[in-house]
Amino acid sequence: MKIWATANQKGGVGKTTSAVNLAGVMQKRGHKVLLIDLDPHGSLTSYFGLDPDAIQDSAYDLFQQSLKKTLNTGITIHKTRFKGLDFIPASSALATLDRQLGAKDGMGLVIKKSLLQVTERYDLAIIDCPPMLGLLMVNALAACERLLIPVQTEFLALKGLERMVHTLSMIQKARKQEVCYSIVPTFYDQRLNASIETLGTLKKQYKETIWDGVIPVDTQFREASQKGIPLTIERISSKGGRAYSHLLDYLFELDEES
Amino acid sequence: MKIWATANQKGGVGKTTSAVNLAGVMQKRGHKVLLIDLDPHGSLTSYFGLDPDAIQDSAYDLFQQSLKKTLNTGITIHKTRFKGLDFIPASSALATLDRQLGAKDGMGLVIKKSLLQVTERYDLAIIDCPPMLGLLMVNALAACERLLIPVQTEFLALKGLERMVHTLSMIQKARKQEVCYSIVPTFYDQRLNASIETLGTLKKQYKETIWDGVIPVDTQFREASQKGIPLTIERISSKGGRAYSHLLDYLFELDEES
Ligand SMILES: Nc1ncnc2c1ncn2[C@@H]1O[C@H](COP(=O)(O)OP(=O)(O)OP(=O)(O)O)[C@@H](O)[C@H]1O
Ligand SMILES: Nc1ncnc2c1ncn2[C@@H]1O[C@H](COP(=O)(O)OP(=O)(O)OP(=O)(O)O)[C@@H](O)[C@H]1O
Ligand SMILES: [Mg+2]
Ligand SMILES: [Mg+2]
Repeated sequence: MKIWATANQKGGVGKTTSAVNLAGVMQKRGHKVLLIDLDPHGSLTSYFGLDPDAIQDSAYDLFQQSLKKTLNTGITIHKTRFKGLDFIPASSALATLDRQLGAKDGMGLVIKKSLLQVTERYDLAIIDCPPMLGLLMVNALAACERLLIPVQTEFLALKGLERMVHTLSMIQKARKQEVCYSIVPTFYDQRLNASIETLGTLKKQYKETIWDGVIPVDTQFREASQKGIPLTIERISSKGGRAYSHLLDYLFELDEES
Repeated sequence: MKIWATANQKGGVGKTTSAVNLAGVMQKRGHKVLLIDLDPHGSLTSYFGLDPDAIQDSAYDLFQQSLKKTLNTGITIHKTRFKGLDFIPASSALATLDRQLGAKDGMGLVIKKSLLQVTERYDLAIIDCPPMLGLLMVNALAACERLLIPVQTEFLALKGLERMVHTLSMIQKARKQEVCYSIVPTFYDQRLNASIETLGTLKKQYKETIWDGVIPVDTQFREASQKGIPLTIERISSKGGRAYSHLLDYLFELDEES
């Protein structure tokens, strides 16, 4: 099983949209894919019709089991109505973990250890992160082999990305672990100078790690989330759907090379 | 001095854009306004040309001074190039506060106490929050008289808002404090069903607290952030500029009534 994560401290850049739509492409191609929602706000969980405030079995339980060193009764995985696409929902209680466990040792590997139980059952797992640098993102970094960083093609996003990449390398040094990362330009609008110029700067500054395509602005993403169907499942031929399909091909090629 | 805050756990809904552009309207009308950036990611700080990683005097120092109980040497306020519009920048170190201070008593009033020093100098202060429920948002809630909740007019945003309002009332009960809140519909796109329907639902569910206008989708917001000039200062007659000008009028009227 491949393990990817989508992360960026900046909010609203397309982390959840990327996780959901890449999973959609995998499902459409007949693969088995697991999504993990580590965002206490639970956009991915709401997308598939569950309520992060009322959820019983969620990613939060994985942390509680690890804390109480109870025998891990096994992760509870929820099914979606799309065959082969399952998920581990978020609970709003995840928001308390930093205060409770932030300084405790060993809590950075909870997700990595939990996913070991399901490596045989899925081809790909994608972890969706909240927009903050904390225990939840550290867990996703430790668990994944590739980190996807969606970056909105607008000026302020550049500043935030430098910091993000800087923080990543610090965490990696401390963990003596090598995580590959890929920068995914999102909300690309070819009518906007801000978008065109930012993309140019991103390609120069991150030559090796940036994807050579873009996720365009596409209003159908919002319409799709209203129906709870990933755009790549509902209409793979849409602008946004095609872009995520190309992104998946690129990422698989990249994994093959490394 | 009036004190407002912009908050929502959902990322990318227009918290920073609202704070910056409401401040822009105030500046254009000749008032004195102070912005406070409590987001460790520091979009507002980057907007005005400073680097949250390299900043000397920031909102983080207010927490450190309170922790060490050192005589508060006074907040350091930075000027922007817009006369009458000043700000207290964020430092990326704010991200460590939840782990360091989360459970300590009395750390919820740091910002409220700090702002007491400047009430004579400004007509309005607006606090920009990070997209998470934690110590920083609790500080903003305790300090403000009115909370602005930008809500993207899309389906998933509805789910998140219910949780947000629920969390607010819990915090208020614990603090025995009444904070008025106003819901501000953002990214409104009249061509989209998802947008029109969500706005309809929002108006029904939050009749008393929702603003009767909308902030439309306007590509000029991104162009403005590239130049570091609030759209309401650069071009108040733009779609987005006019909308924030109307919002400010509405909020001032609301404050008069209560
Ligand atoms: N390429 C796109 N074009 C247009 N709208 C998009 C695009 N990608 C995402 N969106 C919309 O933008 C909003 C934000 O996207 P999303 O929730 O995926 O971002 P996020 O980074 O996961 O946010 P958060 O920081 O809250 O986790 C959603 O309403 C989504 O439907
Ligand atoms: N009404 C709008 N129309 C079009 N673009 C907008 C609008 N409001 C904000 N934007 C753009 O959307 C992006 C997100 O806005 P902003 O950073 O203000 O959200 P936020 O809620 O502060 O995000 P965060 O959760 O990271 O703090 C920015 O690039 C901004 O320029
Ligand atoms: Mg998300
Ligand atoms: Mg912001």
